[in-house]
Amino acid sequence: LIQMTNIAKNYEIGEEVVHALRGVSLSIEKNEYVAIMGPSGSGKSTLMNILGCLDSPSEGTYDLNGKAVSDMTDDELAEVRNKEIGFVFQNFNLLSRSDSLHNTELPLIYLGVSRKKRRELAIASMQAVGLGERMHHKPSELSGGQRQRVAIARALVNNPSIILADEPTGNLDSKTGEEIMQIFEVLHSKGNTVILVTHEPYIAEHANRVIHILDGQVDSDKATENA
Amino acid sequence: LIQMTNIAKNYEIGEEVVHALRGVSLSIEKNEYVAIMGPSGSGKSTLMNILGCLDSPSEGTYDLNGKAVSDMTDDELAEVRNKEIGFVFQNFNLLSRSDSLHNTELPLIYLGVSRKKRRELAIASMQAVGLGERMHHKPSELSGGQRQRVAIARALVNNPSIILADEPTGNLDSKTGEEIMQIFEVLHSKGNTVILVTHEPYIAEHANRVIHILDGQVDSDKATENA
Ligand SMILES: Nc1ncnc2c1ncn2[C@@H]1O[C@H](COP(=O)(O)OP(=O)(O)OP(=O)(O)O)[C@@H](O)[C@H]1O
Ligand SMILES: Nc1ncnc2c1ncn2[C@@H]1O[C@H](COP(=O)(O)OP(=O)(O)OP(=O)(O)O)[C@@H](O)[C@H]1O
Ligand SMILES: [Mg+2]
Ligand SMILES: [Mg+2]
Repeated sequence: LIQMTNIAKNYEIGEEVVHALRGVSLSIEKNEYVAIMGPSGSGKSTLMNILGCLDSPSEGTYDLNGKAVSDMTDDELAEVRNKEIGFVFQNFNLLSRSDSLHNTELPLIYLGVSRKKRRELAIASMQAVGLGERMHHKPSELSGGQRQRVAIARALVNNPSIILADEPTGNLDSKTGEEIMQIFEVLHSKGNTVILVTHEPYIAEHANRVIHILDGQVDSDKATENA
Repeated sequence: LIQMTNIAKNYEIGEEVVHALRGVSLSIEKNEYVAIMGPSGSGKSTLMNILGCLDSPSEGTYDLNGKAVSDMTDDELAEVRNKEIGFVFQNFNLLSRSDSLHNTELPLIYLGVSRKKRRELAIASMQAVGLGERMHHKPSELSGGQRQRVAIARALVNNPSIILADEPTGNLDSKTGEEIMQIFEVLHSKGNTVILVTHEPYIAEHANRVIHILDGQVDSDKATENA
């Protein structure tokens, strides 16, 4: 499904170059459940953005479903992103002027789903993350963990086959966090692929494989007891 | 130091009223170390914003240093906020167009500290949170956990006597999180008061008292083994 070879990512700021990823190689099969861990600033979000086709590497190759992402046109990339991938951003990335229902519907608007169907799917997704009572609140009218859950609802509304979640429980108490993990568990049991970044060991325990990133490189890549 | 009696906070959205806090009474002495926990959406940040004089309650009284906050003028409130309180926001609240050094200096600009002294104090604060190499990065050029640490550096730069930190480690791996907790530990040992919101039990263990909030009310308020 996913094959990365020698992926590097550099950011330039004035004269300075930050080597956020320095030669990452990994492959992930369909229906794996992978946790990515590592210190703050080690390159996890940079890796997730490249996995999710939201950013391109400075060097290296990335094949998705057997096709080289670097050879895809913008339209093909957008189609992969909208149809196959659900992305939960670390900073939520919600539209501040729209209420949570409209934020959740967003991926379906890109896919041309009818208004009535969009509404139904978005309401179901909001209820699944426990926010049925907060559908008409704007992001500034929600708590931190509620905003995070809108970001999760939006990522799952188009029934993606690959879920990429960057620190999905960072603002959630353990009970609410476990409810979100149950959602990922169900998606995984249905044959989908789940890749999440976390710093919380009890979250990583749900995965069947843990990749540790250190200073822009893969430090270890091991199966867990769940494998 | 802090005395709250029957604090209520309501938010109105159209016809709907959200009772975010429904009668919270608590008192906190100087040099206590308090952890506030509770489910997502239970009212913790709302309580912290009122404690930090960033928002006023709908009902109830709040006395700070023996003075009623509701009787303070805007200038008096600004002085308390800038001189005595360091506030770490759950969503960081950084200026997106300024680099991290300038963001950290901000409280000192309000206090009229000289440019040279501001620079020195802000550099020391950035180094204390491990971001000496990221001083000229803007927030969008930082990782999630690095942005969080800039928010912490900014809150501590004016040497506040009351530290209010809302989920200060939500985006940090446990090692970096422990480094931040060491900073709070040192501040506490110097006689300052630390009040933090967290959902991580290993963070709450640093405190000598844990207040559980449930549905806008105090559910329990107990000393920990550290007390
Ligand atoms: N500006 C607002 N307008 C309307 N409702 C609001 C507003 N801000 C917060 N709320 C609501 O008030 C309740 C309490 O919010 P608060 O941010 O205090 O929760 P919290 O305990 O900090 O949650 P979290 O752990 O998710 O950060 C939530 O249900 C939220 O939807
Ligand atoms: N746009 C950018 N410009 C310059 N440097 C950047 C940019 N984005 C990220 N970086 C740097 O690249 C490194 C990796 O960032 P990344 O966001 O991938 O880390 P992370 O592992 O997700 O960290 P965290 O756990 O704190 O979220 C960091 O040191 C960061 O400062
Ligand atoms: Mg990150
Ligand atoms: Mg909060």
